[in-house]
Amino acid sequence: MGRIIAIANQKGGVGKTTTAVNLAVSMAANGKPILLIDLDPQGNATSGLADGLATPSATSYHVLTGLKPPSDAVLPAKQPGLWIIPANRDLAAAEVELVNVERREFRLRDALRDAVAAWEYVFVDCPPSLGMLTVNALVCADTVLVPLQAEYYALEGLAHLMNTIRRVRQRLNPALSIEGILLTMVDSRTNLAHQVEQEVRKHFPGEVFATTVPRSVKLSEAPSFGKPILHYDPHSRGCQAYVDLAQEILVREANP
Amino acid sequence: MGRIIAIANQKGGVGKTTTAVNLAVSMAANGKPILLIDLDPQGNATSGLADGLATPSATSYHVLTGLKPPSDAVLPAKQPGLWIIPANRDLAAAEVELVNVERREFRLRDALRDAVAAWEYVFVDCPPSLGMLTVNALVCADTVLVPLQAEYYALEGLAHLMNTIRRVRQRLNPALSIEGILLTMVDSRTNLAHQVEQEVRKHFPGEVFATTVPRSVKLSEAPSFGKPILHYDPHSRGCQAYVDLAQEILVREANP
Ligand SMILES: Nc1ncnc2c1ncn2[C@@H]1O[C@H](COP(=O)(O)OP(=O)(O)OP(=O)(O)O)[C@@H](O)[C@H]1O
Ligand SMILES: Nc1ncnc2c1ncn2[C@@H]1O[C@H](COP(=O)(O)OP(=O)(O)OP(=O)(O)O)[C@@H](O)[C@H]1O
Ligand SMILES: [Mg+2]
Ligand SMILES: [Mg+2]
Repeated sequence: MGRIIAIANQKGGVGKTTTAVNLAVSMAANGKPILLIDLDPQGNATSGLADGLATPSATSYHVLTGLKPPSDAVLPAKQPGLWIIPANRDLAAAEVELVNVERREFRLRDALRDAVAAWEYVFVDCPPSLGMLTVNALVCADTVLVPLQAEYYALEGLAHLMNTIRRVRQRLNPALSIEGILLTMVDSRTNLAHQVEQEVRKHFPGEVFATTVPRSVKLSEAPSFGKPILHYDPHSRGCQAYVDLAQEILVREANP
Repeated sequence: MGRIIAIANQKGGVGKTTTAVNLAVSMAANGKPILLIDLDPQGNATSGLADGLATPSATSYHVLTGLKPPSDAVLPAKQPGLWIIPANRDLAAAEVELVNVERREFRLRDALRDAVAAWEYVFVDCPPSLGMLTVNALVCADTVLVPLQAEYYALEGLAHLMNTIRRVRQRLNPALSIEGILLTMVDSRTNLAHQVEQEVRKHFPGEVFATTVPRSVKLSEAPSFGKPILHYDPHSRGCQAYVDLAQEILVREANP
């Protein structure tokens, strides 16, 4: 049974989707069977892999609300070894619908239960909030990967995110731990990026990945072609960063 | 009675807060009395103006839930002519609390009703979602200013935002119109930025501001000092862009 990794941060635009898509592809390229679940009503992870993707017949909305089993929603991505449960705007309704429902925080966990044994890693791309969708992802996850833009507002929100993760661990998912904090969009020419990196490594020793993702326009161009960076520009620094990140996670897994 | 302008886009990290803070300051510097309402539980607009701000005794949570009148929550910012209703994490509870409440979409509108006559413009900074908080802002607003990062995922979400604005206009606030679409973080060296700008001006003729905001590290440094760009680096291109934007809005207002 694989590990479920939620990719979460309530701060908007920090690189959650870019990390979910490109890390999932890099892991699959390592020969691991990977499932990516798009849990954001924006559906950006789904469109980031649109190239070669069949038209969805069921989405994460159907899975979360129990209307369909995960096997009905899973689609193969173009990258061999990678599958995706897509999302669309219907998912936004789930935020409201789940408010008055039994075990509302456990819906995703209950739906996935035995269905994900076939995959070695399951990544869940979360929306920029700490509402019902992100809480569902945190309750079903083994670990949380936190993309952190090397900027002030993103750093400011980190303490609140960590508190939320601690509360979910105490009340809903005792096994939940931090996979790591990933510094994204790092522009090494600016003082701000260095300051943020120093701050984070000081306050969260041992929890920040050695790999950092540089700001790279290729990463933001790739989604307009529906392609992950590995298929769009495998020689770019952005691509190398996600290949390195996959290695760092796999090496750590092999030598806990 | 002033105009209420909601600054909204469900896509995360597109420059909503940076626009709310710096446009509000630029308008106040033009001698207009301005109110900025922080309606994002992240409280970034509040910390972006932290320099010289007193400790809040009441927040937008109290105003939205009717616990306190707006006059109890309003604080003067360091920029003369600018006032702010601050936010903190308590506001996140309002998303859930409002779900089962009468006239849930009208809470902010009802709370502000006569209280904002003293200000010529009221700006409302929204969170990255289309939930209860953003809907409340759209229902009380006269117009919506849409910051749009010059990137693919942001462009993809624009149609959905425009649909939501149209639905709010049809069902809840017939007077709601578009103040304009503002291109942000424009890196003129990249093709992507030019393509996005061309697309948007083609699909939304007459609705895109002539002013665009360049990517400028000074804009992302300023919040770490709790200062708007006008006080942090008045000679930067980022600052000039928000001064120009204020002018563009005021000139248009004078010559409808
Ligand atoms: N390392 C990078 N270099 C340059 N651009 C990047 C990088 N990572 C992400 N981007 C771009 O920045 C924008 C924000 O990234 P992304 O959409 O992945 O963030 P997110 O956290 O998923 O946003 P949201 O909060 O809306 O879900 C996107 O347009 C993306 O293409
Ligand atoms: N023109 C710009 N140039 C460089 N950096 C910018 C610019 N505008 C905003 N930023 C930075 O980009 C990040 C995102 O901007 P901001 O927080 O204003 O977006 P937002 O839409 O309010 O995000 P959220 O969706 O989380 O509310 C911030 O770190 C900000 O300092
Ligand atoms: Mg995303
Ligand atoms: Mg914001």
